[in-house]
Order: sequence, then structure tokens, then C-alpha cells
Amino acid sequence: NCRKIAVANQKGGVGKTTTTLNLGAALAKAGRKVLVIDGDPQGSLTAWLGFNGAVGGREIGRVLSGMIPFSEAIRETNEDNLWAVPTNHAIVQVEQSLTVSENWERLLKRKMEQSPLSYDYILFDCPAAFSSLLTNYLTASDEVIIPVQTEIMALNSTVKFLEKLAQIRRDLNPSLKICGILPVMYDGRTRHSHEILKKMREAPNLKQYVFSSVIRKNVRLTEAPSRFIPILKASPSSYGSIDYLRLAAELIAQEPGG
Amino acid sequence: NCRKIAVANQKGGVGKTTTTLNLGAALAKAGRKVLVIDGDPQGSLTAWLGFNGAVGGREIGRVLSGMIPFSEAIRETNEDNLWAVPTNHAIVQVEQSLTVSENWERLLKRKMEQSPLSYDYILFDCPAAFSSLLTNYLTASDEVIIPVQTEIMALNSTVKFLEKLAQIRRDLNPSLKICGILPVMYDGRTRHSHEILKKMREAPNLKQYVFSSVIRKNVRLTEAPSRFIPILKASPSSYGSIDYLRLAAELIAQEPGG
Ligand SMILES: Nc1ncnc2c1ncn2[C@@H]1O[C@H](COP(=O)(O)OP(=O)(O)OP(=O)(O)O)[C@@H](O)[C@H]1O
Ligand SMILES: Nc1ncnc2c1ncn2[C@@H]1O[C@H](COP(=O)(O)OP(=O)(O)OP(=O)(O)O)[C@@H](O)[C@H]1O
Ligand SMILES: [Mg+2]
Ligand SMILES: [Mg+2]
Repeated sequence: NCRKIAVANQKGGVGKTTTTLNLGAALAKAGRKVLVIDGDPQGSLTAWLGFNGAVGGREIGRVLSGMIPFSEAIRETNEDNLWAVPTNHAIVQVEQSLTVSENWERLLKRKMEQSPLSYDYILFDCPAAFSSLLTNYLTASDEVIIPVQTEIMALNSTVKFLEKLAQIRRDLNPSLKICGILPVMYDGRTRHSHEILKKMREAPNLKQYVFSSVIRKNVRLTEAPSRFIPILKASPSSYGSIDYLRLAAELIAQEPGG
Repeated sequence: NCRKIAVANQKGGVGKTTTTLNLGAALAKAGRKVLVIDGDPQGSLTAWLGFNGAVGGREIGRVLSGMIPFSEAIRETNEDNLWAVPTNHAIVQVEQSLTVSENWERLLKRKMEQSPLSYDYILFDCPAAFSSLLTNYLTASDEVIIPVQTEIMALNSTVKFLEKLAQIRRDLNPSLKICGILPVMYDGRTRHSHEILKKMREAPNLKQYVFSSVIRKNVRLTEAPSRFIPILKASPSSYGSIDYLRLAAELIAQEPGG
């Protein structure tokens, strides 16, 4: 069965795109059929996948504006078992006019239901900030992965984001559950990182969600986008690879019968 | 004369708040009269200054909604020569209704002109994302400091932000100039950080703006918000302190006659 997982956090620069690309690639390496969707007008996932501006008309903006079916926006990547829906500038206009139509929050959900999809995992790379696009992705998905930096400033915003998810669950998507809070950019050398990770694992309102897997700060992950390949190809033996492979294994272990 | 500087970048988590607080404190330490304004509904600058939720009605939201004059929102801090305009939830409602009124882009500028202000520096801590609030801060200020991480993903968004500034200069604020691009979170141990800093200093469209001062990645800066004091107090001899003092000196050297 298909797990639809939004990779989301209202804060910027916390590793949403890095997680979508590399978790997606790790699941694909494990033999799962994976579709990653670039839901962010900024298009960093699209760039990382090597589209180099040549996206053409088969992208998420035209799906959301009703011009093409969802399946037409699905593109191959250079990785086995990994497909992608890219983005480009079209989505910017769409975002502005999205809320005009009735039931706009379920627009992407409906478009996806109208297309035959045979994936094990669909990952949505979400934009920072609360927006009509984010609402669409959280309504179209069943689960959320929340990347959270192991830094003090990241904790308060996590609680705020959980409140937003509770609101979406009440008003739009009763089946939306938290797949997990993913500690990211963990710097084992610093006591601060260690203390905040400990806080996350002990906080009564967070601890049940925090993954066992932790993504360590690793410059190979910072470099990988400039090479247009996932970390598994760029630096297979790096901590970045090991950590995302471990997260993929943790997700696979959650599968029914696995 | 008063330098009004917006600390801005549409990306999240790039060090805008860290720069506003610590550059402000460094300028104050050098004897300049400094006002920092928390323009971000997320309120991390307000939290860092120790307001602990007890902001009351003297904050920027009520200035923007016209309920109080700007001067009434100016608060003392625990640091000599440093004042602050905090924020709280009021600004969220204001942001949503801001664009209704005529000439809304110049709202804060007008409010500030109506108050007697005797500061050497006014720093605006800006929110991530393009928004009506950001437009107000960029119209109320004369200069912009753009913190940019020395990572490949940060470069493209910098160019995009410069285009936004050019648009604001054309349409709303002809005197808006770039004070400088500030390389931040520089990790001297990694070749990647070094290469991207080099790119910034050599890129034809960027190099004339890049500060000499670089803010190194320093866990003392990550910790300081949890201690509710600027880095200069938290860890006076750390790289975080040294780097922001150096940036303050670079700004002071730009002053007429200095
Ligand atoms: N574990 C990590 N180690 C080192 N660098 C990382 C790590 N995770 C992410 N980065 C770097 O941090 C920056 C932000 O990451 P990323 O773009 O994935 O975040 P994001 O949440 O998608 O940002 P945005 O809100 O802009 O979409 C990038 O420069 C990325 O290369
Ligand atoms: N030079 C640095 N060294 C180490 N950590 C840093 C540095 N600068 C910022 N940080 C940390 O990076 C994170 C983001 O910084 P900050 O909140 O200042 O960014 P911001 O641009 O204001 O974010 P937002 O878009 O959420 O307002 C924080 O956890 C902060 O403590
Ligand atoms: Mg992203
Ligand atoms: Mg900030």
C-alpha cells in the first residue's frame, strides 16, 4: 500500500529538501518505488534532481491549475525506483489564485486520486511558512515527517507546528498522523546539540514522535546539491548516507508485516 | 545621523535574528545608541531579549494597527545603549489586514517619522518570506544587510533576493541601498564553506557587496538564545563575539567622518 508522507516544518532551512531527496533515494535503494514531489516554489528539489531549469510543462503548477492530470507531471530521474514531480515558476501564480475555488484545500488530493499511482512511498517536499500550498500537501498526505534541528531555537517552533497539524487533522484530514519528528543537523561534538536532542526525547509532548534515527551534521550533505545526486551516490560511506539509510530502514520496519 | 538597516533574507534560518541581536549589541558596546525592532511574528528576537511572553501592549503590532505611536513601543533592555521594539501575537492579525489601506507599504515609515528618534542605528529583524511586513521594513529602512550561509543552496536565493530589493528600490524606496552581504555560518574546517565564500567574493553580481567580516559557525551563538543575553555577554572571547564586534567595526568605519 502507498504511504504518502509530507516532509514539513514551517521554519526555513531545516533540512526538508535534504530529507525528501535523500530519504527518497534511500527507500529507492531498498527496492521501494518512490515518488518525490517538489511542492516548493523555490524549486531546490527540482534543481537537485538536475532539471537545470528545463522543466517544461509537466510539473506540479499545471496539475494544481487543472491543466494536466497528475500522472502527466511524473518524471523519471537518474536513480532506479525514484520518480519525481518537479516544479517551476508556474506554481507561484497558482499559489496566489488557489484559495478562490471551492474545496481548494483538497485540490491536490483529488488530482492524485484521479491518476493511477503504484508507488510504495510518495514524499512531498513542503515549502517553509504556513500557506495554501502547505495546506494542500498536508491534506493530500496521510503522514508527516518533521525535520527539527537540535538547537534551542528550533524547539518552540516545533510545538507550534504540531498545533497546526492538529488543526488540519480536525478540519481537513482526520487520518493525518505524525510519522515522526526527525532530529537533524545533530552535531555530536557540541554539548548543546546533545542537550537539545535529550530535551526532544524527554519532552512529554514530543518524545513519542521522535525517530530513533538522527541525521548528523555532515558537510557531504551540504555539498551534494552542487553535484545533482543523492548523498548515497555522492558519498556512499559518509554519515549523511548512513543516517538516511538508517531512517529508511526505520520507516520500512513500520510497514505492515515488516 | 541615524542609519536604518533591515537585516533581511527571504530564506529561513540563515541568521537574521542572530545578526540583529549580536550586531546591535556590538554597536551598543562601541557606544552607539541602538534600537532593534522585532519585525517577525515568530518573535525570536523578543524571546532572546528576555521578554518571556510578558510583552504587554507596547509592541510593534499596535504601532502598525495605528493604536499607539512608535515611540510608545520602545522598551529598555538589559544592555546599555540598546533599546528594543518587541513583538507579540498582535502582529499576526495586523499582517493579514495590512494591505487594505492606501499606501500601506509606507505605514511603518510614516509612524517612525511621527516619533522623535535619537538613535545612531535602528536594526529591523525581518521575517523570512516575501510579505507585506517585509515590504514595510524595506520601505522604512535605508540599507539592507543580507546574511547568507556559505553553502551552495544559499547562493541562488541571494540573487533572487537582490532582484526583490531592486524592485522595492524602483517602486517604493529609491534610497534603499545594500549595506552588505554578510557571509554567515562559515565553517573553516570544510572545503565547501571555503569554496562558496570564494564564489561570493568573486561573483560579478555579488562581490561588491560582500563584507570583509565573516560570521563563523560557532556553537556559542547557537547556545546564546537559551541564556537570553547577547553573545558578547554569554561568551565574550568566543569567535561569535569576535566576529560580530568585527562587523560592528566595519559598519562604524563606513560612517561619514569615520
Ligand atoms: N544534516 C545536514 N548536514 C549538513 N548540512 C545540511 C544538513 N541538512 C541540510 N543541510 C544544509 O542546510 C541547508 C538547508 O537545508 P534544506 O534546503 O534541505 O532545508 P529546507 O528546510 O528544505 O529549506 P527551505 O525552507 O529553504 O526549503 C542547505 O544548505 C543544506 O545543504
Ligand atoms: N554563526 C552561527 N553559528 C552557529 N549557529 C548559528 C549561527 N547563526 C545562527 N545560528 C543558529 O542557527 C539557527 C537560525 O538562526 P536565526 O534564528 O538567527 O536565523 P533567522 O534567519 O532569524 O531564522 P528565521 O527565518 O526563523 O527568522 C538558530 O538555531 C541559531 O542559533
Ligand atoms: Mg526546501
Ligand atoms: Mg529570525
